[in-house]
Amino acid sequence: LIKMRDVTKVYPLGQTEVHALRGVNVSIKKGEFISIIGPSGSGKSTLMHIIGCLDVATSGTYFLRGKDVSKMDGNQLADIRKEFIGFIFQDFYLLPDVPAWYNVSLPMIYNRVAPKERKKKAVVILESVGLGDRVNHLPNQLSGGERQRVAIARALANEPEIIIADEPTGNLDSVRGEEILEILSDLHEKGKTIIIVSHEKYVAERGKRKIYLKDGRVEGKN
Amino acid sequence: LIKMRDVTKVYPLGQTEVHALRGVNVSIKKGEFISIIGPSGSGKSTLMHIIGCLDVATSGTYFLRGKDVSKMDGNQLADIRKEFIGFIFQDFYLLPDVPAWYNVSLPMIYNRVAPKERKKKAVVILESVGLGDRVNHLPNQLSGGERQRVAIARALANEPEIIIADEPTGNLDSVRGEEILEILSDLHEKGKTIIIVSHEKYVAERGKRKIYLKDGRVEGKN
Ligand SMILES: Nc1ncnc2c1ncn2[C@@H]1O[C@H](COP(=O)(O)OP(=O)(O)OP(=O)(O)O)[C@@H](O)[C@H]1O
Ligand SMILES: Nc1ncnc2c1ncn2[C@@H]1O[C@H](COP(=O)(O)OP(=O)(O)OP(=O)(O)O)[C@@H](O)[C@H]1O
Ligand SMILES: [Mg+2]
Ligand SMILES: [Mg+2]
Repeated sequence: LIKMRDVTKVYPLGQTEVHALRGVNVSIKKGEFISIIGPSGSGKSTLMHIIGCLDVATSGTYFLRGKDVSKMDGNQLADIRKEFIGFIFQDFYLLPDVPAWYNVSLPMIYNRVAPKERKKKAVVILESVGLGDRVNHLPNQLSGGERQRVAIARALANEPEIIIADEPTGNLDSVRGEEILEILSDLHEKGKTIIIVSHEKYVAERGKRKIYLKDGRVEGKN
Repeated sequence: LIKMRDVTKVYPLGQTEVHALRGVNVSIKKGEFISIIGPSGSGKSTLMHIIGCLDVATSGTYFLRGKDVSKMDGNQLADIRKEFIGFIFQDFYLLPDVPAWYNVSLPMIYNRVAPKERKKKAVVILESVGLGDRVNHLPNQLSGGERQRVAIARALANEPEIIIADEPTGNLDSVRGEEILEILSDLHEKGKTIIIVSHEKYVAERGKRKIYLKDGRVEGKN
């Protein structure tokens, strides 16, 4: 499903450059549950953004579902994200001026789900993450962990093939964290591919296979 | 140092209200190291914002250093924050368009530290949190955990009497997390008062005393 070879990512910074990824090889099969682990600043989010077609590599090849993504333009990448990928961002990235249910329904708008249907489905997903009584709250009317759960609910809205979760439990207590892991495990059992970044052991342990990142390189055989 | 009696916080929300704190009694002595623990949405950040004079209670009394804060206006609260309190926000709240060192130097500007001195001190604090080679990065040129560490460095800039840390390790691996805890422990040994919210056990365990919050109430004797 995912095949990356010699992927690098260099960020320009004034007169210098930051080498966030220094030649990464990653292969992930359909239906796997993978954990990406590594120190802060090691390149995990950078790698996740490239896997999720939110950013392009500086060099190297990336075949997703057999197609070479590194040759695609912005519109083609947006189509792929819309159809196959659900992304839980480390910073949530919720629209600030609309209620929680509307944030969750956003991916459904791209996929042309009828308006009434969208709100109904959004409320069901919000209930599944414990926010049934917060559906009309704006992001700034929610706690940190509640905002994080809205971001998780949004990523699941279209039942995407691939779910990319970047530190999904950073603001959640272990009870809420386990609830989120249960949801991801259920989706995994339904055949979805799950890729999770987490510095919390009880979360990273859920991955059937672990990819260790350090200083922009993958450690060990992969 | 901190004495709160029957503190409530009600957020208006359209036609309804959200009772985030329902009559909280909290007493904290100078030099204590306290952990505030509780489920997502239980009122921890709300309580921290009131303790840190960033928000006012709806009712109840709050004496800080012997003075009744609930009677103060915005300017008086800002003066207290400037002089005594360092706040590590759950959402970081860094200025997006200035480099990391400038974000760290902000509290020093309020306290009239000379410009050259400010940058020097800011770089020293950034080195202490492992960001010596990221001092000129803007927030969007930093990883999640790096932004969190800039927010931590900023809270320590003026060596405040009281440090309020809301989920300070949510984006940090355990090595970086322990480094932050070491810094807070050192400040505690110097006599500073530390109040920390964390859902991660290894962080909450550092508090010498724990306050449990659930549904806006403090559980047990306090
Ligand atoms: N501005 C607001 N308007 C309405 N409700 C709010 C507002 N801010 C917070 N709330 C609600 O108040 C409750 C307490 O919020 P608070 O942020 O204090 O929780 P918390 O314990 O810090 O949670 P977390 O662990 O998820 O960060 C939450 O359920 C939240 O939905
Ligand atoms: N836009 C950018 N410009 C310059 N450097 C950047 C940019 N974005 C990220 N970096 C740098 O690239 C490195 C990798 O960042 P990345 O966000 O992938 O790390 P991470 O492993 O997700 O870290 P964390 O666990 O703290 O979230 C970091 O050291 C960061 O400073
Ligand atoms: Mg990251
Ligand atoms: Mg909070």
